[in-house]
Amino acid sequence: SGPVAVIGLGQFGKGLAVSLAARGVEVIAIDRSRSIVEDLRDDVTLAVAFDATDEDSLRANLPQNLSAAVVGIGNNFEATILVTVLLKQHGVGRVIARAASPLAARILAKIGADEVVNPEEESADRWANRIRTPNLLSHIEFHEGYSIVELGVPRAWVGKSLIELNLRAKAGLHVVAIKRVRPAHHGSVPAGATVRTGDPEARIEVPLPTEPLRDSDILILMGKDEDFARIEA
Amino acid sequence: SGPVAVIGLGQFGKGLAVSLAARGVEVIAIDRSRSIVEDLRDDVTLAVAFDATDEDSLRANLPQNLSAAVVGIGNNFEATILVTVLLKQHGVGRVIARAASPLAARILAKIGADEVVNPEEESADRWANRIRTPNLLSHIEFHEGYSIVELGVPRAWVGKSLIELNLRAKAGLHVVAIKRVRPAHHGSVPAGATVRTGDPEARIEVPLPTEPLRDSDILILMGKDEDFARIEA
Ligand SMILES: Nc1ncnc2c1ncn2[C@@H]1O[C@H](COP(=O)(O)OP(=O)(O)OP(=O)(O)O)[C@@H](O)[C@H]1O
Ligand SMILES: Nc1ncnc2c1ncn2[C@@H]1O[C@H](COP(=O)(O)OP(=O)(O)OP(=O)(O)O)[C@@H](O)[C@H]1O
Repeated sequence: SGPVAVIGLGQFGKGLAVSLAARGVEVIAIDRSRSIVEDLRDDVTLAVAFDATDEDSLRANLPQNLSAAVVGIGNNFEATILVTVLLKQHGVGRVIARAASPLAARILAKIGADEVVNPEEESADRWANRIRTPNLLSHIEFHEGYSIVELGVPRAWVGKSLIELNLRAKAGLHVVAIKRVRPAHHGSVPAGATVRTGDPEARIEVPLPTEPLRDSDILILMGKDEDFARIEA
Repeated sequence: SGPVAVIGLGQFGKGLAVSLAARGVEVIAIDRSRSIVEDLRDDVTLAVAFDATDEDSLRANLPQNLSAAVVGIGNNFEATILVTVLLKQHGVGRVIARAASPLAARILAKIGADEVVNPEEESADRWANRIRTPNLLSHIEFHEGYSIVELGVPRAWVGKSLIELNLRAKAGLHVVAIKRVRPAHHGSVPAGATVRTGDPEARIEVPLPTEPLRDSDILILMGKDEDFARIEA
């Protein structure tokens, strides 16, 4: 529908503005630093420098038809609160505010943020999952030369289906089952909800031959040791 | 296998240390700030304060059997490089280093990091996807009172299967198809690989009744307008 405003172009805000624009969304990128704004001019619909806590500047620079506004300011909670309130006052339907902690998230929800985001914590949670399930989890030999191995999906296999990968023919490996992670409570927290990071649960499933593998999947494979050795993580 | 060391306990490092420990991983949390370390003492296996760029302290405090070490320092590239080199020298098999930019990521890969992480950029990419596919994407009426609507999965439905949700009986909605996002190149970048964020592609699929919905799924639903109105995002 309408354009998306991104206020505060640190790493998160800038990354968001550029990713949205790359997906065809109209982006208005705002930062009080002129040089930061200049830097983004060619990547977004409109890049403009002003202090977003100034109500007059905000009213002058934001259209009425914004579909969403994201406050990406990281290190200034007071500014984040003020900008969030001003945005709701301006009539922005969907305001996503960055929170540096669960307490900050609750406060932002109370003062009108529709969703809150904590980029470092969300990434930390995903990485905890990746680190905990390393590429060779357990290794049980039963037939001579054959083992059952749990393997985190190697990067090159992510997004491909078992049919595409054709592991039996190409790598001599038989996929017995897949451990799949259910999504945790990442991402948006509706105003008023309890702010907590859900723990993903893994379930063992029969793999669908056409389903693309995800980077959080764990394959339970049977094969010869030399075939496993040839897989690159 | 062995414990995981997390060095640098800012938001990302602390979140990671706590998430890993909550999943049963042995965590050694390190920061040069004594107060930050004190704060985490009850949440991890071992929390110890020292400057990780000091080779002697590192050798004295790190066991030989670490399964991985994460450098979560954000704002000091020089320290991140130094700690990464010292960790590889110490013999740590898997070193994950935080990079603040693609250039930093390439440099860290060159000096020995096995994987690089940019928490703000990874979250930015996920949020760009969430924002771009808002909860009511398109709305076409054909039978009187009935519409086909594309709907981002409401938070309360994430992780549930269509059978569990029983939308036809409970909400009067018929799921025609699901738009599913293929994973982007989030997360680890093996040393030497090109550092870029992949754009996820959505494919339209026939929904499996037992498959849990993901927060990035888009449901293509048919129903009466008043039934759609009752769904809370
Ligand atoms: N009042 C304001 N109006 C507009 N932009 C602002 C305002 N306050 C801060 N900013 C901008 O927000 C951006 C990000 O803020 P800050 O540096 O505090 O966060 P950060 O935690 O370092 O961000 P990141 O982790 O995403 O890199 C900066 O570029 C800064 O110029
Ligand atoms: N040489 C060092 N040895 C140990 N800890 C360090 C060292 N340098 C920095 N740290 C710690 O790393 C932590 C995070 O670093 P910093 O504050 O630079 O990153 P940040 O970008 O603010 O982190 P985040 O975005 O995760 O909150 C701090 O708690 C700091 O004390």
